[in-house]
Amino acid sequence: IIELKEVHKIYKLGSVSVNALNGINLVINKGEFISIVGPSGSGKTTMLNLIGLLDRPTAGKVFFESRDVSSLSDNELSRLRAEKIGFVFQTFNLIPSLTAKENVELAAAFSNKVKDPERKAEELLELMDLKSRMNHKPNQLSGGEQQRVAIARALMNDPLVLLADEPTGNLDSKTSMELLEIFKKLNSEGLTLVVVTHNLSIANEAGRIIYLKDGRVENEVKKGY
Amino acid sequence: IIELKEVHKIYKLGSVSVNALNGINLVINKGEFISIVGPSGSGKTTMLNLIGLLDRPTAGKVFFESRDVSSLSDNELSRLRAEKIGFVFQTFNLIPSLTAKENVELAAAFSNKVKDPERKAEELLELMDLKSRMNHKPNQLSGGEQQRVAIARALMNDPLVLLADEPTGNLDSKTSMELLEIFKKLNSEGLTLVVVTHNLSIANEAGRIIYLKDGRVENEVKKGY
Ligand SMILES: Nc1ncnc2c1ncn2[C@@H]1O[C@H](COP(=O)(O)OP(=O)(O)OP(=O)(O)O)[C@@H](O)[C@H]1O
Ligand SMILES: Nc1ncnc2c1ncn2[C@@H]1O[C@H](COP(=O)(O)OP(=O)(O)OP(=O)(O)O)[C@@H](O)[C@H]1O
Ligand SMILES: [Mg+2]
Ligand SMILES: [Mg+2]
Repeated sequence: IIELKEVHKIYKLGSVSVNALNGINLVINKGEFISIVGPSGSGKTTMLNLIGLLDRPTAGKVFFESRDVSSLSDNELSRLRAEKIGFVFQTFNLIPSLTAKENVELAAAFSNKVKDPERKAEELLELMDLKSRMNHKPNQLSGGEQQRVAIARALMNDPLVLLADEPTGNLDSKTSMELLEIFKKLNSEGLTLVVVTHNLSIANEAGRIIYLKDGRVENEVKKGY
Repeated sequence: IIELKEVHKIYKLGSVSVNALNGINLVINKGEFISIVGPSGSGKTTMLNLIGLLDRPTAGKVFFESRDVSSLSDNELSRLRAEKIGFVFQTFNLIPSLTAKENVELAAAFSNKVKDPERKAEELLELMDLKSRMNHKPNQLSGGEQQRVAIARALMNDPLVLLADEPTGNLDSKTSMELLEIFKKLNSEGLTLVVVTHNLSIANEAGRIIYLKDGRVENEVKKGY
């Protein structure tokens, strides 16, 4: 469903170059549950941003449903992201002036898929155990609550693929395990799932673990089934 | 060194009240290493903000070095924070327009304690393994790198007490353990350390673990020594 082919990403900072990704090859199949792990700074977020069409590679190709994304306009990419990709950001990126519920509802504004955005937003926030916090703005929420709002928002458009960048970084282990159960259930219902995580109990539940180091795939481990 | 006495914190949201803290009693002794754990939303950040004089309680008393902080002006509190308290925020709060090094140096601007801020900022960033990232702005840093800049900044003024709100939420386990070693070394040199964390391998290294639930201390565990 998504493929990275010999992908490089170089950031330029004045005269200095940061080689964030150095030749990544990755095939993500429909319905897979993949986790990406690796040291801080190894390129996980950069890689997830390319998979999620939020950024373009410096070299190499990205394919989404077999289409080379470099041939798509920014508008077409935007549309694809809105309809097919759910993204949970490492730093949440919630809109400060909107409530939790409005933040989640807003995701439906960019696609025509959701019939009753308000009701769906409430259901997703309830799933995330945030029913009593729907009318709080981000700065009236705890770190872990903000993180869960970001997850609810990513699920709003029934995406084909959910990309989650460290979705449990601010959650206690009980809440993390509850989230893992939700992810596994959605995956069993057909959602393709790519989770960047430092939490090895989450990573170990994936069908495949990709180990990143210095912008390269250092190792890949497949589960027995 | 710091004491919370029957502390309550109530947030008002229109007609709704959120009782974030419901009668907290806590004594923090000089040189202790304490960890605070508990579910997402249980009041850990709220409690740390009161300990760090960033906020005032709705009821109850906060004592810093035996002085009742309600008798201090905002300016006096500001001064106390700048000179004696290092705070690592759950959401980093770095200044987007400044580089990592400038962000760390800035902490010295609010007190007269540091002779050579630029050199000290470099040393602290090197300690955090960020030597090659000193001139990056926050949006040119990974999540874990931003977190480490926030930690370096908190150490800039040689604080009496370091308060860290989930300092390893975005770090892989190797980097987390390296940070723990730095914390333990500073604690052995006299730094009082209060760490809010979901990472039990960090929490278990503390001399005392405070378990929070629904804004109350549910349990407290002291280590044998
Ligand atoms: N300004 C505010 N207005 C209303 N409610 C608030 C405000 N700030 C925090 N809260 C609520 O108070 C409760 C405690 O928040 P706090 O940030 O202390 O939790 P926490 O234990 O740090 O959680 P986490 O582990 O998710 O960071 C949360 O349920 C939150 O929704
Ligand atoms: N805009 C940018 N300009 C320059 N360097 C950048 C930029 N964005 C990221 N980097 C660098 O690229 C490297 C990879 O960043 P990335 O965010 O992908 O790491 P990560 O694996 O997600 O780390 P973490 O686990 O800490 O979140 C980092 O060393 C970072 O400093
Ligand atoms: Mg990252
Ligand atoms: Mg918190």
